[in-house]
Amino acid sequence: CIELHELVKIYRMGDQEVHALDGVSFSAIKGEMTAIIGASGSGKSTLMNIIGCLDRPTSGRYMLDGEDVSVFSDNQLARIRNKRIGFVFQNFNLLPRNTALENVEMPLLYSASHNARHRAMEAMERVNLRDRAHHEPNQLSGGQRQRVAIARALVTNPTIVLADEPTGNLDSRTGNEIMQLFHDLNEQGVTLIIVTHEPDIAAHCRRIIIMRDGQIIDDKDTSDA
Amino acid sequence: CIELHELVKIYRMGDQEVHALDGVSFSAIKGEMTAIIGASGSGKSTLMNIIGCLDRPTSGRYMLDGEDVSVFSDNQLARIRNKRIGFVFQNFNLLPRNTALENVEMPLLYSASHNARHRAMEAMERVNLRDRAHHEPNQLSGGQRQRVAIARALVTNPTIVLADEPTGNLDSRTGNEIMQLFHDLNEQGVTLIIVTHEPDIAAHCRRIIIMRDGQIIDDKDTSDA
Ligand SMILES: Nc1ncnc2c1ncn2[C@@H]1O[C@H](COP(=O)(O)OP(=O)(O)OP(=O)(O)O)[C@@H](O)[C@H]1O
Ligand SMILES: Nc1ncnc2c1ncn2[C@@H]1O[C@H](COP(=O)(O)OP(=O)(O)OP(=O)(O)O)[C@@H](O)[C@H]1O
Ligand SMILES: [Mg+2]
Ligand SMILES: [Mg+2]
Repeated sequence: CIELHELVKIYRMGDQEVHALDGVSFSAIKGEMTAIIGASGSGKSTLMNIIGCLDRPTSGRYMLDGEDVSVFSDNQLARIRNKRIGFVFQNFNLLPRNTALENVEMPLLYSASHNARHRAMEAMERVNLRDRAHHEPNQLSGGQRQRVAIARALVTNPTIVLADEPTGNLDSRTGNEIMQLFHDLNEQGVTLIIVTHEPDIAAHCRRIIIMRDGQIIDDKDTSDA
Repeated sequence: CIELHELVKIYRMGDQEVHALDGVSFSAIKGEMTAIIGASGSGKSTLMNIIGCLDRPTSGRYMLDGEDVSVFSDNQLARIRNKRIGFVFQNFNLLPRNTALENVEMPLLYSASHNARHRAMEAMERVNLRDRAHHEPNQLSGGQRQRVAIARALVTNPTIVLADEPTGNLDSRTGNEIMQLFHDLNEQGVTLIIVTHEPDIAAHCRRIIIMRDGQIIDDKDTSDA
């Protein structure tokens, strides 16, 4: 359902060029659970932002469920993001003046869902944060903010979940609870791509992609090992 | 050099109370390297903020280098923070409209240091970010922002370094480089307290403190093992 062909992303700063992605190709079929690992600055978040329709490549092609994403308008991209993709940001991107519950509810308001508040509370329960519903982000611990970001990504029941370092601020036990949650979603057919730097987390995924300097240098199905 | 006695921190939200710290006592002698681990929400960052003179406890006593911190004015606390303590924040706290180099330089400007720019560049080199000096935070990867926060904490040559999840966004190799840097500082006599959820990182520290529900439930010197 995800097909990337020779993706390039270049940032220009004055007369300098940063090649964040330097020719990335890969495909993920529906229901696959993939980990992406690689050094800091190797292009993982840049790749995730393009897959998540949050950013456009400098060149290359992205086919999502058979359609060429590059011909979509910004409005069409926003609709795809809202309907099909759940994105857990590396830096959470929570709205500072809304409560945790309001943050989780937000994606449902776009689709005029009638039971948004109830579904948001249920998502908060899935990440064990029921009793922090009315705290604002600055009244939450780092790992609690991270879990609010995860709950928000799941509340629309997306078919694709993209998680950028979802356990970076979580103790091992809470991190395992989140991975269990991701496994449950995967068993229901959700396609997952998880960026992580922790080998224990990557080990939960059958397929592991390694990035370096804007390129994919390895792409292994660990069940073949 | 750090002595905490029965620290309590209570947040009041309407008629509800959150006991973030529930009677914490411990002491660290000069030159000690301590890891603090514990579940998400157990009070680690709250404790670090009090040790770092960024926050005051609801009750309890904090003696820093023999002086009672609770009698200090806000200005005196700011001076201690600037002169003696380097703090790596869990969420980095970088100024978004300044470059990485300017962010690292900032603590030196308070003390009217004459070679601030040079020292800032040298700190950037220590975390391998020389070639990102003129990027702003939103032009950096998550792990690059984290390393800018680390460089900023070290640029004043503090005697105490408090690092809250300093490797949460770093790949294993970069994380090990940062721990090596911390070890080098420790060998020069710097006192370090590192909050981490990664057992590999905690293993670098001779002393490990475990927190749960606002209390210290274990405090071990691993060299006694
Ligand atoms: N301003 C605040 N108002 C109300 N509650 C707060 C506030 N700040 C923190 N808390 C609560 O205090 C508790 C401890 O928070 P703290 O940030 O110290 O946890 P932590 O151990 O650092 O967690 P993590 O590993 O997730 O970063 C949490 O349950 C949090 O929700
Ligand atoms: N807006 C931008 N302008 C210039 N350079 C950028 C910009 N955004 C990212 N970069 C650079 O692109 C490279 C890739 O960034 P990216 O965020 O994809 O890395 P990453 O693999 O996610 O790293 P990390 O593991 O540290 O999160 C980095 O070297 C970064 O400095
Ligand atoms: Mg990243
Ligand atoms: Mg914390």
